[in-house]
Amino acid sequence: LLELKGIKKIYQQGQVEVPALRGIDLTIHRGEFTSVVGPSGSGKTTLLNLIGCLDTPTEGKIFFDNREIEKLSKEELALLRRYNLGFIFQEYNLIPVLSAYENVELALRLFDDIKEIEVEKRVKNILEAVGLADFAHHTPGELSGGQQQRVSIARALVKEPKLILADEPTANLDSKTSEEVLEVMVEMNQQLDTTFIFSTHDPLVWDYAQRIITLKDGQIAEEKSS
Amino acid sequence: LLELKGIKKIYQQGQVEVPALRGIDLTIHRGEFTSVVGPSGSGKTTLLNLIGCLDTPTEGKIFFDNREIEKLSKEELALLRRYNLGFIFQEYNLIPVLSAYENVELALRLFDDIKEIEVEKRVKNILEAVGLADFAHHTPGELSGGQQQRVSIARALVKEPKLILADEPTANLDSKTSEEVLEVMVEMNQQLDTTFIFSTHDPLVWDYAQRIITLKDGQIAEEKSS
Ligand SMILES: Nc1ncnc2c1ncn2[C@@H]1O[C@H](COP(=O)(O)OP(=O)(O)OP(=O)(O)O)[C@@H](O)[C@H]1O
Ligand SMILES: Nc1ncnc2c1ncn2[C@@H]1O[C@H](COP(=O)(O)OP(=O)(O)OP(=O)(O)O)[C@@H](O)[C@H]1O
Ligand SMILES: [Mg+2]
Ligand SMILES: [Mg+2]
Repeated sequence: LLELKGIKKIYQQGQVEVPALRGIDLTIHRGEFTSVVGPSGSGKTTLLNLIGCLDTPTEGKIFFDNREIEKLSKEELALLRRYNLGFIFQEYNLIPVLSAYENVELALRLFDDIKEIEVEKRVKNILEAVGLADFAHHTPGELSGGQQQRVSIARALVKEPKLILADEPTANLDSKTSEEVLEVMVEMNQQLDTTFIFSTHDPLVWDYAQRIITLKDGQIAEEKSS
Repeated sequence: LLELKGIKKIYQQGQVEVPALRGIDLTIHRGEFTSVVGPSGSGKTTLLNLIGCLDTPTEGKIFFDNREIEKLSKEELALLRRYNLGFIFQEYNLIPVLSAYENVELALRLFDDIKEIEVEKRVKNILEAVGLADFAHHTPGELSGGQQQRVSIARALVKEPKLILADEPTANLDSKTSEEVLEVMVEMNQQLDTTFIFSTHDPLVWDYAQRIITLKDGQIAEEKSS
């Protein structure tokens, strides 16, 4: 599904160069449930942003479904992100003026071929699955940290894309709620063959991962498959 | 140091009432190292915001150093927050245009009796203690999630206030970095008698806490002292 070759990312900060990724080679197959782990600042979010086509690498190539991302036009990239990718951001990135329901519904609005009644069913089902049925009409400012995080999760899952990138999805959740959310993801992975790549510090997520990739200082230090 | 009597907080959401705290009685003594735990949405942030004088309860009284918070004037409240309280926000709340160094320094700038050279020393020391010496000149947008969180921690600690309220301070940190940050807090607690109240889902923080208060659905369900 995904192939990364020689990926480097160097942030330019005035005169200073900050190397966030120093050469990453990685292959991800369809249906994987993989976790990227590593210390704070090791490059996990940078890696997920590159795979999620939200940023471009300084060096190296990325292939999504055998298509080289760099060679895609802006329109093709937008279509790829809309239909094939779901992103759960570390900072949630919810739209403050929309309710939880509207934030999740918006992700489906961009699909022009789904009927209204089907959209409503899918949005309600996913909000219920992450435990937010009673908070559908709260805006982000009227939700707790972990509730906002779950809206961000619901918004990515409702699209049922090929690949979901989850950046620290359980950081603000207690262990029971984390398990409920992970169970929803495992079910999607098993029933729809949805590929999941997590960035996480949460040992609970490691237990669910079939494969653990350890990043240290911008490089892959270790890989383990369970 | 702190006394809460019959505290209730009901959020008004249009016509709907959302009870976040349903009657909390709590006494916190000087020098405590206490954790508030509970599921996502149970009322932890709401409780910390009330203790931190960032919000007012719907019902009940709060006493800080035997002074009733509600009876204080706006100026007295601001002075109390400036000199006696440090707050580590769940969403960090850093100032985007300022560097890590400037965000931390700003907290000390409000103290008019500290010399320039002393301010510089304290800011540098605390950034080093949380592992961010090399990132002092990055703005929040140029920092990872966990690095931003540590700036927010440094900003509260540098003030050396009587009470520090830490809302999920390790949510985006790996376990090694979490331990380093907790060690800094334990040292402040032992050397300066700084009182710490945490809100957390992180089992690692529970191990450091002398007292654990469990919130469920807006009420104290259990209290344990180790
Ligand atoms: N401004 C608001 N308007 C309406 N409801 C609110 C508002 N702020 C918070 N709430 C609700 O109050 C409840 C408690 O929220 P709070 O943020 O205190 O929870 P929490 O324990 O900190 O959760 P988390 O662990 O997810 O951060 C939640 O159910 C939330 O939806
Ligand atoms: N825009 C930027 N400019 C300069 N440096 C940056 C920028 N964005 C990130 N960095 C740096 O790149 C490194 C990697 O950041 P990244 O966000 O990928 O880490 P991370 O592994 O996700 O960390 P965390 O677990 O704390 O979220 C960090 O040291 C960070 O300071
Ligand atoms: Mg990150
Ligand atoms: Mg909270």
